[in-house]
Amino acid sequence: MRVWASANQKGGVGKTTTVVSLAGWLSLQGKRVLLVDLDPHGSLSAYFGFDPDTQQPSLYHLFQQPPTAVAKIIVDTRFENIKLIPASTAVATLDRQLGNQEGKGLVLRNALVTCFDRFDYCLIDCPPILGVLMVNALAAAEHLLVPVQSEFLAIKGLERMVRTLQMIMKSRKQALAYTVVATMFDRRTRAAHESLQLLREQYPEILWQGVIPLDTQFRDASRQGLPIPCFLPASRGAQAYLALLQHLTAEVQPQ
Amino acid sequence: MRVWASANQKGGVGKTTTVVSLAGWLSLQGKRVLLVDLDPHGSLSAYFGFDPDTQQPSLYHLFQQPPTAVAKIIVDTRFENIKLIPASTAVATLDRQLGNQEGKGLVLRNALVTCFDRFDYCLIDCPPILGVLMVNALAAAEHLLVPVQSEFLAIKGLERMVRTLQMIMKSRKQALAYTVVATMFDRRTRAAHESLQLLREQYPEILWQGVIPLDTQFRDASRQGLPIPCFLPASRGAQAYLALLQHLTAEVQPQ
Ligand SMILES: Nc1ncnc2c1ncn2[C@@H]1O[C@H](COP(=O)(O)OP(=O)(O)OP(=O)(O)O)[C@@H](O)[C@H]1O
Ligand SMILES: Nc1ncnc2c1ncn2[C@@H]1O[C@H](COP(=O)(O)OP(=O)(O)OP(=O)(O)O)[C@@H](O)[C@H]1O
Ligand SMILES: [Mg+2]
Ligand SMILES: [Mg+2]
Repeated sequence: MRVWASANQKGGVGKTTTVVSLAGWLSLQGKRVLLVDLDPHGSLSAYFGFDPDTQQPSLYHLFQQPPTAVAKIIVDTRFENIKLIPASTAVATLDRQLGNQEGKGLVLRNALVTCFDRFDYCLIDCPPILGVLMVNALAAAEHLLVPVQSEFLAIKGLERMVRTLQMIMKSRKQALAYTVVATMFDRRTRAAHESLQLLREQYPEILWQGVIPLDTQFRDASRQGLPIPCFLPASRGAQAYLALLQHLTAEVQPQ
Repeated sequence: MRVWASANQKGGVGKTTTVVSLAGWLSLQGKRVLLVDLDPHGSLSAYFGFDPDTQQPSLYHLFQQPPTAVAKIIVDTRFENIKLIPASTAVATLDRQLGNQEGKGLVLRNALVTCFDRFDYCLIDCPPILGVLMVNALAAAEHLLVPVQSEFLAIKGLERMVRTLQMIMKSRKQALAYTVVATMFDRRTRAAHESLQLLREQYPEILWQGVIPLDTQFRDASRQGLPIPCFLPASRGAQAYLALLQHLTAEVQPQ
């Protein structure tokens, strides 16, 4: 099982959209996908029709029980090949509850080890804040996707995110590869082209060479609760995520 | 001093943009404005040229010192009428450090009381997560602005936000008024009109009757580090925030 996480402390950059879109293509290709919703706001769970206010059990329970309990927490979605560990609003209290307790950063990783052979891919959606949930995602993932809006202010925030990652990496034993993905690229504005140019100059090794275009079909797809590849595979947005997936699966050697 | 907070657990909906744009108009009208950045990611601080990684002192220090220390934490911006309590990345650790300690929800409110007569308005920018920082904002504010993207998935998240607010309100003594603001409204798409209609049906009393349009000038303004009213006052985005400000100042009786 490959484990990828989608993370950025900046809100609204396309973290959840990236997880849903890649999961859509993987499931159409016959791959078995496990999604993990680490965001107390539960956008990923809501996308698949689960209500974070009433969801029982949820990711929250993973932190109260042994790793093998994950089998009872995984739920089906309407897509045969996509299962989910849903979020609940109670997840927001985990940061405060766990505080500085040791070893709470490995809860997700230990749980995923127990279901490694049931799935081909595991995609983790992170909340827009650095805390115990993001630490769990970084410990569990082998590859990190960092969506970034193609605009100047977002690039400044990216520098901070990359520095934070490098700090966390120092305490890990095995390396974590990461790929920065330029999202919501509006080809009509000069500012988007200029900021993309800046990204390419600043992050030549980790920036994916393609872009995810601004595409209103993402909203229409989310309204239907469908990943965009299932909603409208020929759309520019869906095609861009297919290109990203091909890049990621070619680049990352199978274990 | 009027105290308004801009909050929504959903990321990327225009919380920071709302604070900056209203502050721009207020400062052009000669009002003295204090901004508070409660987001560890520091988008508001970065907008005005402060680096959350190196900022000393910052909001973080407010939680370690008596309320009167706020005078030493407030910084000048390049705008005469706008001062700021900047964020720093250390703020992200507050949730874990404070944990369930009593009384930590009133730190900001007690600090603002000590500078009530220095400013006409105080605008608070919240992080996209419910934690001790958002609780501080709700305790300090008299009026809450809840920016919502005009799309279906965001409306579902709003129901949760409104329910959370009602839960927190029960434990407050004085009422908190709130206004939902539809942002990033793309008048070219049917989905935006339909979701606005839905918002108007579901929240007739608390939804502002105008909308903030999708306007690429916001990105250009942020690139210059200028609030949009100072960057391009005739733009559709700036004019919409002026209409919102007129609504808020007419509706909320001066104390
Ligand atoms: N390429 C795109 N083009 C147009 N709209 C997009 C695109 N990607 C995402 N969106 C829309 O932008 C909004 C934010 O996206 P999304 O929720 O995926 O961001 P996020 O980073 O997960 O946000 P949060 O910080 O709240 O977790 C959603 O309404 C989504 O439909
Ligand atoms: N009405 C609008 N039209 C077009 N772009 C907008 C509009 N409002 C905000 N934006 C842009 O959308 C992005 C997100 O806005 P902003 O940072 O204000 O959201 P936020 O809710 O504060 O995000 P976070 O959850 O990270 O705090 C920014 O790049 C901003 O320039
Ligand atoms: Mg998300
Ligand atoms: Mg913000």
